[in-house]
Amino acid sequence: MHSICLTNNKGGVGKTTTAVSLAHGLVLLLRHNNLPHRVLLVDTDSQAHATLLTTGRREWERAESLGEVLVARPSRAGAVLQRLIMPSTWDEDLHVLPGSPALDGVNARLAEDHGFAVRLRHALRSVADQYDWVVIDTMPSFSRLTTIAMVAATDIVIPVELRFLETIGLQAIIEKIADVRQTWEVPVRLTGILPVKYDQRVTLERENLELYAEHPFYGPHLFQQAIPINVAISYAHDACESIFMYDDRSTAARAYMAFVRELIERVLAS
Amino acid sequence: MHSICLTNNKGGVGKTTTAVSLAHGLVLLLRHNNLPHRVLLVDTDSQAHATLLTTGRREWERAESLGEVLVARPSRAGAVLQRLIMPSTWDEDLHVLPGSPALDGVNARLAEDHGFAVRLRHALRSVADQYDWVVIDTMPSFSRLTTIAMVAATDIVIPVELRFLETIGLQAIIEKIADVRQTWEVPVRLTGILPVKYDQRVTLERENLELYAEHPFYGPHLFQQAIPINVAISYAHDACESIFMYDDRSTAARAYMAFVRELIERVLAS
Ligand SMILES: Nc1ncnc2c1ncn2[C@@H]1O[C@H](COP(=O)(O)OP(=O)(O)OP(=O)(O)O)[C@@H](O)[C@H]1O
Ligand SMILES: Nc1ncnc2c1ncn2[C@@H]1O[C@H](COP(=O)(O)OP(=O)(O)OP(=O)(O)O)[C@@H](O)[C@H]1O
Ligand SMILES: [Mg+2]
Ligand SMILES: [Mg+2]
Repeated sequence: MHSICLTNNKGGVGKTTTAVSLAHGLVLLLRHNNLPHRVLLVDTDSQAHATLLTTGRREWERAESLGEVLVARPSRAGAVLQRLIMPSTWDEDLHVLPGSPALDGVNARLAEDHGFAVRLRHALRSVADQYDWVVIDTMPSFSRLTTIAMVAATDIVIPVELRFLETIGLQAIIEKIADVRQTWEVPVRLTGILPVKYDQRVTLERENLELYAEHPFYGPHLFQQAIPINVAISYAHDACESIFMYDDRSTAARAYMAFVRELIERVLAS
Repeated sequence: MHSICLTNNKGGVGKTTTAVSLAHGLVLLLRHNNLPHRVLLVDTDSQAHATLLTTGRREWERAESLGEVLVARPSRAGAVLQRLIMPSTWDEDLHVLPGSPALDGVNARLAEDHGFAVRLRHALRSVADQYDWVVIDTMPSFSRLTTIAMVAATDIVIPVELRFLETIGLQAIIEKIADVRQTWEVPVRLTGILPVKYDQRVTLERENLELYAEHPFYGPHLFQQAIPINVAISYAHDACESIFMYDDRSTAARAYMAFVRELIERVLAS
């Protein structure tokens, strides 16, 4: 079971958009190639946007979410997780472990829980025979929930925008990953950096993309296909549809599919 | 002393861009009208982007920041605050109380501090005779630091984008403000909602703006002037300059100046 965590503490850089597109894209591409394609999307953000887009669920008062898994007794967590998983409205082979506003309170409670970091990793073992891939969306901050998401992952992908405020924080994220690997002794690796919301008409963005491509460390990690800024994404979100459902010939859909393909290659190659 | 807090738990919606533009715009407009124009910008975000843009400071390891004020003994906090304030590189009448990565640790520590919510509000009293306006930038989450920022404010402005994920969370922010007023018994009010990064070529965004304008509660709170999406903002940030310094005839500069004018009117009228 491969677990891909999308993370970046900068806000609004397309973590959720990438997480839901990757989750659905994995099902479609793997199914097309007759490979195992049962995917679980895990939402660790109290804003629960990944949950909203893939299930339409807006009952903000409902506590049933990943939060309950994290506060359950460790021996019960796997059973709780299985009970809370919901089907998506996008595909029968895409399921969702929902986020909810209750996660804010859970994040605070985890302060007293010394074993907090491995809670999701361990709970996911109970469904290792039911899913082939897991995709984990995170909140825009280095919170305990984000640590939990990173520790539960085998692979991390960092979506990045090609603008000043979005580029200066990348090193901190890379150091956070190294930190997590060391502190919690888990083999999670940085599998790639994905440029998103890329507007190639803007000289500054083209220059930043080139700077990344030439960088000795970032360069080799960059995915080939930057995800272009594309109004189809806004419309897909508005309809609570995946970009592949809304318009699979849009530039964003084609770019995300190329990314999914390259990610699968990198993951299966390692 | 009027204190304006920019807040929205959604990431990347222009909180920082609005905070720094407002801070500099206040100095320029008030000075031009021979009104008191000493402004203090307070950065409550561990990413410290407002600090970076207005001071050029990137020494991420430095702990000197708002964090020290919040953990100081209450009787010492005012003196600590005064010692930590830095001049901006933008204008002699714009000063900055910097943020830093240390704020993440401070946010966690505040869990044990029952009086945490009023720490900034009280510390700011020690500089009430030195500044006429305070602008407070916040992180993309309802953390203790965000609560501290709201409690320290007289006025709250919510920057909003006109897209699906950005619109569904607005009600939660409004409820959070009501929550803060009640829990901490402070008179902070929602002074307005500012549409930002507005792309009027996108039908969906025009429709969302109209929906807001017609909404019985949101409508009256909307500022007249939506801030348009404008590449000048990306270039201004890249140069660590204010939009007024970079290109005061850009559509974003003119829109932000109109916003500053309308905000001053609303604040002084109340
Ligand atoms: N390729 C794209 N083209 C156009 N708009 C996009 C694209 N990718 C994302 N967006 C839009 O950008 C906004 C932010 O995206 P998203 O919510 O996925 O980011 P995020 O990193 O998850 O944000 P947060 O930090 O708040 O969790 C959304 O309105 C989304 O519709
Ligand atoms: N009017 C605008 N036109 C074009 N780009 C803009 C505009 N306003 C903001 N941006 C860009 O959008 C991105 C996000 O803006 P900003 O960092 O100010 O948002 P934020 O809400 O403070 O983000 P965070 O939640 O991470 O703190 C930045 O790259 C900024 O340059
Ligand atoms: Mg998100
Ligand atoms: Mg910001």
